[in-house]
Amino acid sequence: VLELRDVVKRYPGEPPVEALAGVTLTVRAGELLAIVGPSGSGKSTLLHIVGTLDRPTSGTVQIAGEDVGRLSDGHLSALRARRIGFVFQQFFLLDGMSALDNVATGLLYAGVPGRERRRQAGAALERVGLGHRLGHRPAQLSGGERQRVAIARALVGRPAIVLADEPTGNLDTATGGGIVALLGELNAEGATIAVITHDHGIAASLPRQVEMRDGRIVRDTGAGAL
Amino acid sequence: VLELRDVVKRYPGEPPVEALAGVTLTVRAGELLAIVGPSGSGKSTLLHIVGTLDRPTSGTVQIAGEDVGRLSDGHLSALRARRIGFVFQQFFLLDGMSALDNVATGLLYAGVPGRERRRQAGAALERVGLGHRLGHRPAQLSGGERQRVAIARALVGRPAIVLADEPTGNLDTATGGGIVALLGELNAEGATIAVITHDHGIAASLPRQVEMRDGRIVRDTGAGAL
Ligand SMILES: Nc1ncnc2c1ncn2[C@@H]1O[C@H](COP(=O)(O)OP(=O)(O)OP(=O)(O)O)[C@@H](O)[C@H]1O
Ligand SMILES: Nc1ncnc2c1ncn2[C@@H]1O[C@H](COP(=O)(O)OP(=O)(O)OP(=O)(O)O)[C@@H](O)[C@H]1O
Ligand SMILES: [Mg+2]
Ligand SMILES: [Mg+2]
Repeated sequence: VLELRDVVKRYPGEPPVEALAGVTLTVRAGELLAIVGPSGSGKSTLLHIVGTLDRPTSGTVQIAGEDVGRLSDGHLSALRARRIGFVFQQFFLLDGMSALDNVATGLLYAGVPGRERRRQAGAALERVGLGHRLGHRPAQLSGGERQRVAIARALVGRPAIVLADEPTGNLDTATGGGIVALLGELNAEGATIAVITHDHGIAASLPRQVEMRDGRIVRDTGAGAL
Repeated sequence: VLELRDVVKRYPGEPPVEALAGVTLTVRAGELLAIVGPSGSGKSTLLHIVGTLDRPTSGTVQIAGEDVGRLSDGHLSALRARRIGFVFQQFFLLDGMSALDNVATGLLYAGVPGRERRRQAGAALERVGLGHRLGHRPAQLSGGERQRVAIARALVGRPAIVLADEPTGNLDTATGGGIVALLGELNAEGATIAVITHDHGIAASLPRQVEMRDGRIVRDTGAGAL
């Protein structure tokens, strides 16, 4: 359902930076995989391109059989909103809104009315252990609580594809385990999930590991299994 | 050198939140300790009060023998700037400046001239593995690279007290190990260091562990050792 072929991402500069140096990756519907590798190796860049939040310098990207490079921006953002839940490494919560309203924005595309959005948002926040923090704004939350609001927002619409960038980096082991269990449940219900993680234990617990170094995939325990 | 007695921190709200519910902690000069506990247990709140970035609702705070509650704001920020290096959980880098200039701001208080500040900043960035990213602005860096810029900024002035809030949360094990080694070196040179961490391995490798739960210290492997 996700296919990258010879993807390169280069940033201009003195010297230019090749964040992705030719990545080929196939993810089948319903897979659950970890993306690992050193800081700066290109993991977030890869996830943004997989999630159509960024376009490659060269190479092709296909999501659900559609060549993403041929879609208009409008078409692309509709596809993305309906199908992809993205947990950002730096959260990107809206500062003026409560945790509940932040999560409710995850359902805006779905045409769900306000009251029902807030009900579902409350349930999603309970699911990540934040039922007692619904009214708090991001500045009134701990680092790990903000991270969990970002997770709840990505998952509330039950997207077909979940892309999570270091979703447990600010969480203790027990709370992080709860998040991994939640992702496992969504995967059991059919979601395709890719998780960037620096946690060896979490990576090893998933069915497939993709390892990056210097903008390339150097190991993929699920490649060529077709 | 750091002493908290019966410190309470309460935030107003419906209901009010007691982030610290009575904390008593003594840290001797030259100690190296880990602060651990679940997400939301009060660790960052504790560190901000230890670092005089926040005042308690009640209780006393002493830094280097001075009762912090009796100091004027001006006096307090001078003490803090000269003596305390703080690594924030959410980094707080300046977006318009390069990594080099961000780190150089860590020496402004010291009366060091611009060229020398930049030289020292470059050395600090090399020390955290970012010698090849000096000119990049935060938006042009990975999550773990930004975290390391925040660390370099806190350490460049070789402060007597280092307070680090989850400094390896966005780093792979190898890069994180380099940061822990760097903190160990500074400690060997006499710095007093407190590290909030969710990493069990890192916590166990330090000489003392302080464990929090629900705004209280529930275990302290270094308490009462006087
Ligand atoms: N806009 C940009 N301009 C120049 N270089 C960039 C830009 N954005 C990212 N980079 C560089 O691309 C490389 C890959 O970045 P990326 O964010 O994908 O790394 P990562 O594997 O997610 O790292 P981390 O584990 O630290 O989050 C980094 O070395 C970074 O400095
Ligand atoms: N301004 C505020 N108003 C109300 N509650 C707050 C405020 N700031 C923090 N809190 C609450 O205080 C509690 C402690 O926060 P703190 O940031 O110290 O936790 P923490 O142990 O650092 O957590 P984490 O591991 O997630 O970073 C949290 O439950 C948080 O929701
Ligand atoms: Mg990243
Ligand atoms: Mg915290």
